[in-house]
Amino acid sequence: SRLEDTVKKTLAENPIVVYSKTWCSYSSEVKSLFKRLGAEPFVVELDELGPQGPQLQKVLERLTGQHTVPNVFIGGKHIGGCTDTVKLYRQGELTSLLSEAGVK
Amino acid sequence: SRLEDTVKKTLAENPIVVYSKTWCSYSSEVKSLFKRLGAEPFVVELDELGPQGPQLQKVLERLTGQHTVPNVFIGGKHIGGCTDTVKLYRQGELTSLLSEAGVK
Ligand SMILES: N[C@@H](CCC(=O)N[C@@H](CS)C(=O)NCC(=O)O)C(=O)O
Ligand SMILES: N[C@@H](CCC(=O)N[C@@H](CS)C(=O)NCC(=O)O)C(=O)O
Ligand code: FES
Repeated sequence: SRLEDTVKKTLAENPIVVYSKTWCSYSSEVKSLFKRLGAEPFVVELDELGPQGPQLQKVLERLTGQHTVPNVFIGGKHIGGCTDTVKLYRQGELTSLLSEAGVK
Repeated sequence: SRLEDTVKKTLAENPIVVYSKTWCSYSSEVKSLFKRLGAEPFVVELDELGPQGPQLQKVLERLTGQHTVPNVFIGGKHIGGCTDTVKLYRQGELTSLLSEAGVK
C-alpha cells in the first residue's frame, strides 16, 4: 500500500525513527534518551496526522507485530517500544546499534 | 459543580484513587505498583467515560493543578502522577502514607 511505502521510505532514509504520540510519556522518554545520546531521531507524531495516524499505526502493526507507541527503529531494524529500547541501553547495546547505523 | 462533588465523594470514600487511561503505560505502572504493595486502588478510567472523561480531567485540573494522567490520591490527598508516586515509593514514604490512610 501507499502508506506502507511511505513507512519503508522513512525507515530507509533515517537511521533512527520513532513513531510516537505527543501526549505519551513513554514516547517522550525514548525520544529524550536518543537526544541525550547525541542522536537526533526522526519522529512521527501519530496523533498529529489526523485520520492518517491510526492508519499508520495499523501499517506498523502489520510490519512489526507491534500496535503500541513508541515504535522504534534503528538502521531500518525494528527495535521495539520504550522498555525494549531502555533495556538495550542498560545492556550497553544501544550505542553499538547506533554506531552500526552510522549515528554518532 | 456536580462533577466536582462526584470527585470529592470518590476521594472521601476510597483511600487510594487513581485517575487513569486504559492505554497509558504510566497509568498501568502506578496501578500495578499499588497492587504489588497489596493495596487495591479505586481506578477511574477517563477514556471509558465518553464525554465525561475530558470533563473529569478538567475538574481534576481545577482541583489539583494537574491536567495529566495518572492522577493519584491517597487518603484524599493529592499525590501527583506516576513519577511522583514512584519517587515516594523509592524514598520509603509511600507505605507510611498508605498506612496513615488505613490501607494495609
Ligand atoms: N512496553 C511497551 C508499552 C507500550 C504501550 O503500551 N504503549 C501505549 C502507550 S504508553 C499504547 O500504545 N497504547 C495504545 C495507543 O496509544 O494506541 C513499551 O515500552 O513501549
Ligand atoms: N510526570 C508525569 C507525566 C504525566 C503525563 O505527561 N501524562 C500524559 C500521559 S503519559 C498525559 O496525561 N497526557 C495528556 C493526556 O493524556 O490527556 C507523571 O509521572 O505522571
Ligand atoms: S500514554 Fe501514558 S505513558 Fe504512553
